Amino acid sequence: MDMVTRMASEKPVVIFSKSSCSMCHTIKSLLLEFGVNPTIYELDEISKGREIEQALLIVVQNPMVVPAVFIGGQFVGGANEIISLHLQQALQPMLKDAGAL
Amino acid sequence: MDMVTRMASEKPVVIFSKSSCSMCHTIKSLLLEFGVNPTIYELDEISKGREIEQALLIVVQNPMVVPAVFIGGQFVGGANEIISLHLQQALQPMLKDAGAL
Ligand SMILES: N[C@@H](CCC(=O)N[C@@H](CS)C(=O)NCC(=O)O)C(=O)O
Ligand SMILES: N[C@@H](CCC(=O)N[C@@H](CS)C(=O)NCC(=O)O)C(=O)O
Ligand code: FES
Repeated sequence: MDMVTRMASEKPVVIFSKSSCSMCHTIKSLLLEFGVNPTIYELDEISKGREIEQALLIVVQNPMVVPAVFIGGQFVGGANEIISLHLQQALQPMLKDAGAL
Repeated sequence: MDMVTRMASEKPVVIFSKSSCSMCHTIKSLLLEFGVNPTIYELDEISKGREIEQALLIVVQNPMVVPAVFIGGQFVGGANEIISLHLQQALQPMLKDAGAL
């Protein structure tokens, strides 16, 4: 099991982010507003940041890796996906199923 | 005259950006859609990038420096400001006055 998969399965909601990125800030805020307690990894601040970024490239399949949101250990997507799910009222059910709410 | 002020006064529309930043991408696209021909500096790609970023910190007065948009040599703001002006229908007149349209 790779590093990202392991970290993502440790908590119901895991967000890989960068502290310098306003799009990541928006998604973190959105999930916090739901009352979820997301586990946030700021890749530009933590010591293993570069290594995690490399592993994320494989999971996300795109050089634009942040934000990367995992719910219930599953990769859900980036900002676009999270916002779409939210607009479709599909995000809350997903969070409930994962035991995050 | 500092580096940023000099670069910003060379062209009607100057955008300081980072190629890795999707918010910058949105603002670049918005201005391109107006038919403006913006001069874009990707601070993460050009050799003087770090130096320009330092100078920008002073102009922008905020560590969140990109995107930084200058119209007619004047600092207009970041993504929020540009989008607000656009929604208020105030962006196009500003671009016309600067000779960008
Ligand atoms: N479509 C993606 C776009 C993500 C994106 O463009 N991420 C940028 C930051 S805004 C990124 O990861 N850039 C590469 C980097 O920062 O190393 C989403 O909706 O999340
Ligand atoms: N309120 C600003 C936010 C700008 C912002 O947060 N910029 C981020 C990138 S999204 C930044 O400059 N981070 C520092 C860096 O990349 O060095 C705007 O509307 O433009
Ligand atoms: S780095 Fe600017 S939006 Fe992500």
